[in-house]
Amino acid sequence: DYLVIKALENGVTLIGLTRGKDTKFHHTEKLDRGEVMIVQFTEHTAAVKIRGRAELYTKHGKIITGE
Amino acid sequence: DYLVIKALENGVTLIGLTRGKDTKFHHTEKLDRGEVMIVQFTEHTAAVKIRGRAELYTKHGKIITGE
Amino acid sequence: DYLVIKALENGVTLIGLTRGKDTKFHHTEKLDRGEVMIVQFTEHTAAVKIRGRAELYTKHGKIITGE
Amino acid sequence: DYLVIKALENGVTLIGLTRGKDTKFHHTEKLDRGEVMIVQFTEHTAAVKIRGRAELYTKHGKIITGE
Amino acid sequence: DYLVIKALENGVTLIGLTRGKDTKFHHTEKLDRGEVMIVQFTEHTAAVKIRGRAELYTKHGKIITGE
Amino acid sequence: DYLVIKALENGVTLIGLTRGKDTKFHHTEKLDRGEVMIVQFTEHTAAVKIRGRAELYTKHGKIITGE
Amino acid sequence: DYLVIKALENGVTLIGLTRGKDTKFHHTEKLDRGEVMIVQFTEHTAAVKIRGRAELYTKHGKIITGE
Amino acid sequence: DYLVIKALENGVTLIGLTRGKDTKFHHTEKLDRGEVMIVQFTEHTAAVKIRGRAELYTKHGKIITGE
Amino acid sequence: DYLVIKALENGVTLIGLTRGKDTKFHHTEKLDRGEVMIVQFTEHTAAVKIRGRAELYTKHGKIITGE
Amino acid sequence: DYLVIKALENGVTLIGLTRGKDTKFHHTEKLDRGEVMIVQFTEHTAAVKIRGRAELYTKHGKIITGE
Amino acid sequence: DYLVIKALENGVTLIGLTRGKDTKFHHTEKLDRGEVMIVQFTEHTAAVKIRGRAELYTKHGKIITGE
Ligand SMILES: N[C@@H](Cc1c[nH]c2ccccc12)C(=O)O
Ligand SMILES: N[C@@H](Cc1c[nH]c2ccccc12)C(=O)O
Ligand SMILES: N[C@@H](Cc1c[nH]c2ccccc12)C(=O)O
Ligand SMILES: N[C@@H](Cc1c[nH]c2ccccc12)C(=O)O
Ligand SMILES: N[C@@H](Cc1c[nH]c2ccccc12)C(=O)O
Ligand SMILES: N[C@@H](Cc1c[nH]c2ccccc12)C(=O)O
Ligand SMILES: N[C@@H](Cc1c[nH]c2ccccc12)C(=O)O
Ligand SMILES: N[C@@H](Cc1c[nH]c2ccccc12)C(=O)O
Ligand SMILES: N[C@@H](Cc1c[nH]c2ccccc12)C(=O)O
Ligand SMILES: N[C@@H](Cc1c[nH]c2ccccc12)C(=O)O
Ligand SMILES: N[C@@H](Cc1c[nH]c2ccccc12)C(=O)O
Repeated sequence: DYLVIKALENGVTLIGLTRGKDTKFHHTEKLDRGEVMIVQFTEHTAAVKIRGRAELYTKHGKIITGE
Repeated sequence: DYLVIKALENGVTLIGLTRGKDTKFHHTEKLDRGEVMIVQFTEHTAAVKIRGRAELYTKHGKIITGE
Repeated sequence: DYLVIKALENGVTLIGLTRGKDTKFHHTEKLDRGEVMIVQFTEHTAAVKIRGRAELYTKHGKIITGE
Repeated sequence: DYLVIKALENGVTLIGLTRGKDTKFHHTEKLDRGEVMIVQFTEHTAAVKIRGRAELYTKHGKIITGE
Repeated sequence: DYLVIKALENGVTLIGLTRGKDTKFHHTEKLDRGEVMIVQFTEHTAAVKIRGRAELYTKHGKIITGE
Repeated sequence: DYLVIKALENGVTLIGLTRGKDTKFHHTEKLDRGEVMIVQFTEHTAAVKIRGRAELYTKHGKIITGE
Repeated sequence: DYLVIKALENGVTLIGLTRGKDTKFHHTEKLDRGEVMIVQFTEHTAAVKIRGRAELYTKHGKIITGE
Repeated sequence: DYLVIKALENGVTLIGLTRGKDTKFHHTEKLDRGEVMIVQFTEHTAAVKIRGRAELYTKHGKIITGE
Repeated sequence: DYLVIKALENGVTLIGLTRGKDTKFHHTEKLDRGEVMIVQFTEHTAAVKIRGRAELYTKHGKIITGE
Repeated sequence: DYLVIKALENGVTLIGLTRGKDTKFHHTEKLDRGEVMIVQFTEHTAAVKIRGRAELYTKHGKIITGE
Repeated sequence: DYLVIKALENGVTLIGLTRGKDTKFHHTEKLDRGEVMIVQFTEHTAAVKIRGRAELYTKHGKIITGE
C-alpha cells in the first residue's frame, strides 16, 4: 500500500509517524509546488500527516488537502 | 487497511484505542482545518474514535463526522 | 475487517463481546451525537452489539440501528 | 466473515452453535427491537440460528427472518 | 464459506454429514417456519442435506428446496 | 469449493469417487425429488458423478443433469 | 479447480492422465447420455482427455466436445 | 492454471516441454477431430506447443491454432 | 503466469533468457506459421524475446510482434 | 507494486528514499525527455520523490508531476 | 509481474537496474524495430529503464516511450 502526494503550493509538509506504543514524528519532508512524493506504510511508519495544499491519492480516492 | 481523515474545522480529535483485553486511549492527535491524517490499524491500535467535523474515507465509503 | 459506527443521537452504546467459550461484554463505549468509531474484530472481540440510533457501515452495506 | 442481525421486534434470539463433533447451543443473545448484533464465525462458533423477526445481512444478501 | 437456510414450513431438516472415509449423519437440526440457520463447512462437516421447503442461499445463488 | 445438487425426481444418485492412485466409488447418496445436497471436494473426494434428473449448481453455472 | 462434463450421448469417455515424468492413462470413466461428472486436478491427475459428444464446462467457458 | 485444446482436424499434436535448464519434448499427445484435452502446467511441464488446427482456450481468450 | 505466442509466418523465434545475475539466451524455439507456443516464467526463464511476425497474448492484452 | 515515470522534459529527477528508522536519499536517477523508468518498492526503497515535469502512472491513476 | 516492450524503431534500449543498496545497470538489451521483449521484476532487477521509441505495456496501461 502506498500514498501519492502532489504539492499544489510551496511548503507542503508530509510527516511520518512512528509505529508502536508511542506515536511521534520520525520524518518531515518538505515539498515544493509540483513535487510529488510516493510513500509506503512500513515497519516504522504507521500514520502520515499532511499540512498545506496538496493532492492526495489513496485507495479511497483523491482528496485535496489544506483547503 | 488505512483510514483517511480530513479536518473540516479546527480542533478535530483523532483517538487511537488500544488492542488487547483493555480498551484505552493510547494517542490523541489534534487536527486543524484542512489537515489530513492517514492512519493504519496496527498491533497497538484496534479502534479509532473521531470527534468534531471531518471527512472520513474508509473502504465502506465517505462519512462526514461530527454533524 | 472493520466496522464504522456514527452516532445519530447521544448515548449510543457500542459493546465489544469476548472471543472464546464464554460470550461476555468486555468493553462499552458511549458515543455522543456525531461521534464516529471505527472498530476491528480482534483476538479479544468476536462480536459487537449496538444500542441506540446510529449509522453502521459494514461490508454488507449501510444499516440504521435503533429504529 | 461476519453476519449482521438487526432485530425488528423484541425478543429476537441469536444462538451460537458449537464447532466440533457435537453441535450444541453455547450462547443465546436476546435482542430488542432496533438492536444490532455483528457476529463472526470463530473457533467456538460454526453455526448460528435466529428466531424471531429480524434483518439478516450476509455475503449472500439480505434476508428477513421470522416471517 | 457458509450456507444460509430459511425454513418456509415447519419440520425442515438440515443434516450435517461427516468428513472422512465414511459419510454419515452427525447432526440433524429441525427448523420451524421462519427460522434461519447459517452453517459453515468445517473439520467435521463436508456435506449438508436439506429436506422440506426452504430458501437456501449459496455462492451459486438462491435455491428453493423441497418443491 | 462446493457443489449444490437439487433432485428433480426420485432416485437421483450422487456418487463420491476416491482421491489417489485408484478411482473408486466411496459413497452413494440417494436423493428424493426436492431434496438438496451441498457437497465439498475433500481429502477423500476428488470427483463426483450424478445420475438422474437434477439441477447442479457449480462455479461454471447451472447445469440440468440427466436429460 | 474442477471441470464439469455432461455426456450428450452414450459411451463418452473421460480419461485421467498421470502427473509426473510419464504421461499415461490412469483411469477411464464411461458416461451414458445425461450423466454428469465433476472432476478435479489432483496429485495424480495433471491432464484430462475427453472422447465423444459432451458439454464441458471450464473456467474458460463452455465447450462442446466430439463434434 | 490449465489450457483447453479442442482438435478441429485429425492429427493435431499437443507437446509438453520440460521445466528446468533444458527445454525438450517430454510428451506428445495426438488428438483426433473433436477430441478435447485439458492440461495443466506442472513440475515437469513449463511450456506447451500445438501443431495443427485446433481451438485453444486460455486465460487470455480463445485462439485458433494452425491457420 | 504464462504467455501465448501464435506465429503468423515461418521462422518466428521465441527466446528464453536466463534468470539471475547474467542475462543470456538459454533456449530458442523456432515456430512455423500457425504453430502456437504457451510458455511460463520459471526458475530459469525471467525474460522472453520474440523476433518475427506473431500474435502475442499477455495479461496486458494482445500485441502483434514484428511489424 | 511498481510505478511508471515518463519524463516530459530533460532533467527530471527520480529519487529513492531509504526504508528504516532514517529517511535519506539513496539514489537519484536523471531522466531525459521521453525516457521511461519503471521502479518497484523494495527492501531498500520505501518512498520515491519526483522533481520536474513527468507522467507518473500508479495504481491510483495517472498524475502529471511538476506543474 | 511482467512488462511488455515492443520496439517501434531500431536501437531501443531496455536496461535492467540492480536490486539492493546500490542501483547500477546490470544488463542492456538492444531491440530492433518490431522486436518484443517480456521481462519480469526479479531478485536481481528492481527497476527498468527504456530509451528510444517503443510501446510499453504495464498494469497501469499502455505508454509510448521516447516521444
Ligand atoms: N524510512 C521511512 C520512509 C517512509 C515511508 N513512508 C513514509 C511516510 C512519511 C515519511 C517517511 C516515510 C520508513 O521506512 O518508514
Ligand atoms: N503508534 C501508533 C500509530 C497509529 C496508527 N494508527 C493510529 C490511529 C490513531 C492514533 C495513532 C495511530 C500505532 O502503531 O498504532
Ligand atoms: N481492546 C479491544 C478494542 C476493540 C476492538 N474492537 C472493539 C469493539 C468494541 C469494543 C472494543 C473493541 C480489542 O482488542 O478487541
Ligand atoms: N464467544 C463467542 C462469540 C460469538 C461469535 N459469534 C457468535 C455467534 C452467536 C453467539 C456468540 C458468538 C465465540 O468466540 O465464538
Ligand atoms: N459442530 C458442527 C456444526 C455444524 C457446522 N456446519 C453444520 C451443518 C449441519 C449440521 C451441523 C453443522 C461442526 O463443527 O461441523
Ligand atoms: N465423507 C465424505 C463426504 C463427501 C464430501 N463430498 C462428497 C461427495 C459425494 C459423496 C460424499 C461426499 C468426504 O469427506 O469426502
Ligand atoms: N483418483 C483420481 C480421481 C480423479 C480426479 N480427477 C480425475 C479425472 C479423470 C479421472 C479420474 C480423476 C485422482 O485423485 O486424481
Ligand atoms: N505428466 C505430465 C502431464 C501433462 C501436464 N501438462 C501437459 C502438457 C502436455 C503434455 C503432457 C502434460 C506432467 O505432469 O506434466
Ligand atoms: N525449460 C524452460 C522452458 C521454458 C519456459 N518458458 C520459456 C520461454 C522460452 C523458452 C523456454 C521456456 C524453463 O523451465 O524455463
Ligand atoms: N537498488 C534499488 C533500485 C530501486 C528500486 N526502486 C527505486 C526507486 C528509486 C531509485 C532506485 C530504486 C532498490 O533495490 O531499491
Ligand atoms: N537475468 C535477469 C533477467 C531480467 C529480468 N528482467 C529484466 C529487465 C531488464 C534486463 C534483464 C532482465 C534477472 O534475473 O533479473
